[in-house]
Amino acid sequence: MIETQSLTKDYVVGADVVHALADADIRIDAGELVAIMGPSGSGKSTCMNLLGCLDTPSAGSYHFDGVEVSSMSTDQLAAVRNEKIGFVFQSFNLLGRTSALHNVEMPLIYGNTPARDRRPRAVAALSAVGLADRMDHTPAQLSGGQMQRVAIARALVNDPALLLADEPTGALDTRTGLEIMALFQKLNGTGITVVLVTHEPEVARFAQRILRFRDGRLVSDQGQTPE
Amino acid sequence: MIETQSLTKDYVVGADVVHALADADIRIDAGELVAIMGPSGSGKSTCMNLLGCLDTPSAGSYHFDGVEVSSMSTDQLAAVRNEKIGFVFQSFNLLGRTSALHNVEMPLIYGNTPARDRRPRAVAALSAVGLADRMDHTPAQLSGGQMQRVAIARALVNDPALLLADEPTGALDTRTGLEIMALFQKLNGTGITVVLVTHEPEVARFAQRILRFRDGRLVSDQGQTPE
Ligand SMILES: Nc1ncnc2c1ncn2[C@@H]1O[C@H](COP(=O)(O)OP(=O)(O)OP(=O)(O)O)[C@@H](O)[C@H]1O
Ligand SMILES: Nc1ncnc2c1ncn2[C@@H]1O[C@H](COP(=O)(O)OP(=O)(O)OP(=O)(O)O)[C@@H](O)[C@H]1O
Ligand SMILES: [Mg+2]
Ligand SMILES: [Mg+2]
Repeated sequence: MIETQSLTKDYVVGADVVHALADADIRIDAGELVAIMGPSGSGKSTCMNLLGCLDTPSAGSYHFDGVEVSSMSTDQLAAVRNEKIGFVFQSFNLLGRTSALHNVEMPLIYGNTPARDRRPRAVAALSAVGLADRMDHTPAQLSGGQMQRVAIARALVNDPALLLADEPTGALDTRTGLEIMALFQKLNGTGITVVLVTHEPEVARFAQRILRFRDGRLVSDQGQTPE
Repeated sequence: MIETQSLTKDYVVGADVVHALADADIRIDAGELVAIMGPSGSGKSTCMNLLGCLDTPSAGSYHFDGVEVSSMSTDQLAAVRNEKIGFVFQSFNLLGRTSALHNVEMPLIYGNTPARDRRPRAVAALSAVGLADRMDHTPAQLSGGQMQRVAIARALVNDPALLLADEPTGALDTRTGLEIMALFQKLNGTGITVVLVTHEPEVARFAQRILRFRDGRLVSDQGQTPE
């Protein structure tokens, strides 16, 4: 499903070049559950943004479902992002002026889901993350962990084939975090590919494989027996 | 230093009342290092915002350094927040259009630090959190954990007597998180009072005392031997 070769991303800041990601070769097959770990600033979110077709690499190639992403048109990319990928952002990126429910409905609106189906599907996604009683709150009326869970519900509402989650339990207490991991494991059991960035060993142990980054480079790729 | 009685905060959302914090009696003496824990949505950030004089309670009282906070004028509150309290927000609250360095200088500007002293003090604070080489980046040019550390540096730059940190290691890998906790422990050793919200047991073990919240109520207050 995911195949990158020498994937590279550089940023220019003033007179400096930041090598945020350098020469990453990553292969993830459909149905895998993979964890990405590494120190702060080591390139994890940069990598995730490239895998999610939210950004373009400076060099190297990325084949998603067999198609080279750089050859896709703007419309094709938008369709892939909406229909095939669910993305949980490290800083949530919720719409500030609208309710949790409407935030979760957004991917359904973009994907042309019939209007009568949107609310029940959004309510189901919010219930799955324990927020049925917070549907009408705006982000400013939610706790940090509640905002994170709205972002998770929004990523799942369109039944994506690939879930990319950047630190999805970072703002959650241990028990709520484990409930979310149980949900991800259940979705993975139905065939959804899950790639998640985490710094918590408690979360990484659910994965079948751990990719470790350091200073923009992929330094190890180890299988493990998930718990 | 901190003394609350029946501290209560309610929010009205549509036809509902959310009892975000109910009847909290909290006493924290100068020089303590206290951890606050509890499930997502249990009232931790609500409590921190009240302790940081960023919000006013619906009922109950809060004495900070012997003065009832509700009796302070707007100017007195602003002075307390700037001179005595350093606050690390759960969602960082950095100024998006300006550099890390300028973000950290803001409390010095508000506090009338002489212009020639601001840059060296801000640089020192950023170096203490490992970000000397990211001073000129704006928040959009920083990783999640780097933004969190800019927020920490900003909270420390004015040498506050009280540090309130809401999930200060939430976006950090384990090792960087331990470096930040070592920094907090060192500051606490010089007499700074530290109150931090965390969901990570690895972080809570640095505290001398743990306050636990559930459904807006303080349910336990236990001393422990810090490591
Ligand atoms: N401005 C607001 N309006 C309405 N409800 C609010 C508001 N702010 C917080 N709440 C509600 O109050 C409760 C407590 O929120 P708070 O942010 O204190 O939780 P928390 O313990 O910090 O959670 P987390 O660990 O997820 O950050 C939550 O259920 C939240 O939905
Ligand atoms: N838009 C940008 N412009 C310049 N530099 C950037 C930009 N985005 C990221 N960087 C830099 O690239 C490096 C990698 O950033 P990235 O966000 O991928 O790290 P990360 O591994 O996700 O870190 P964290 O665990 O702290 O979230 C960092 O050092 C960061 O400062
Ligand atoms: Mg990141
Ligand atoms: Mg909170």
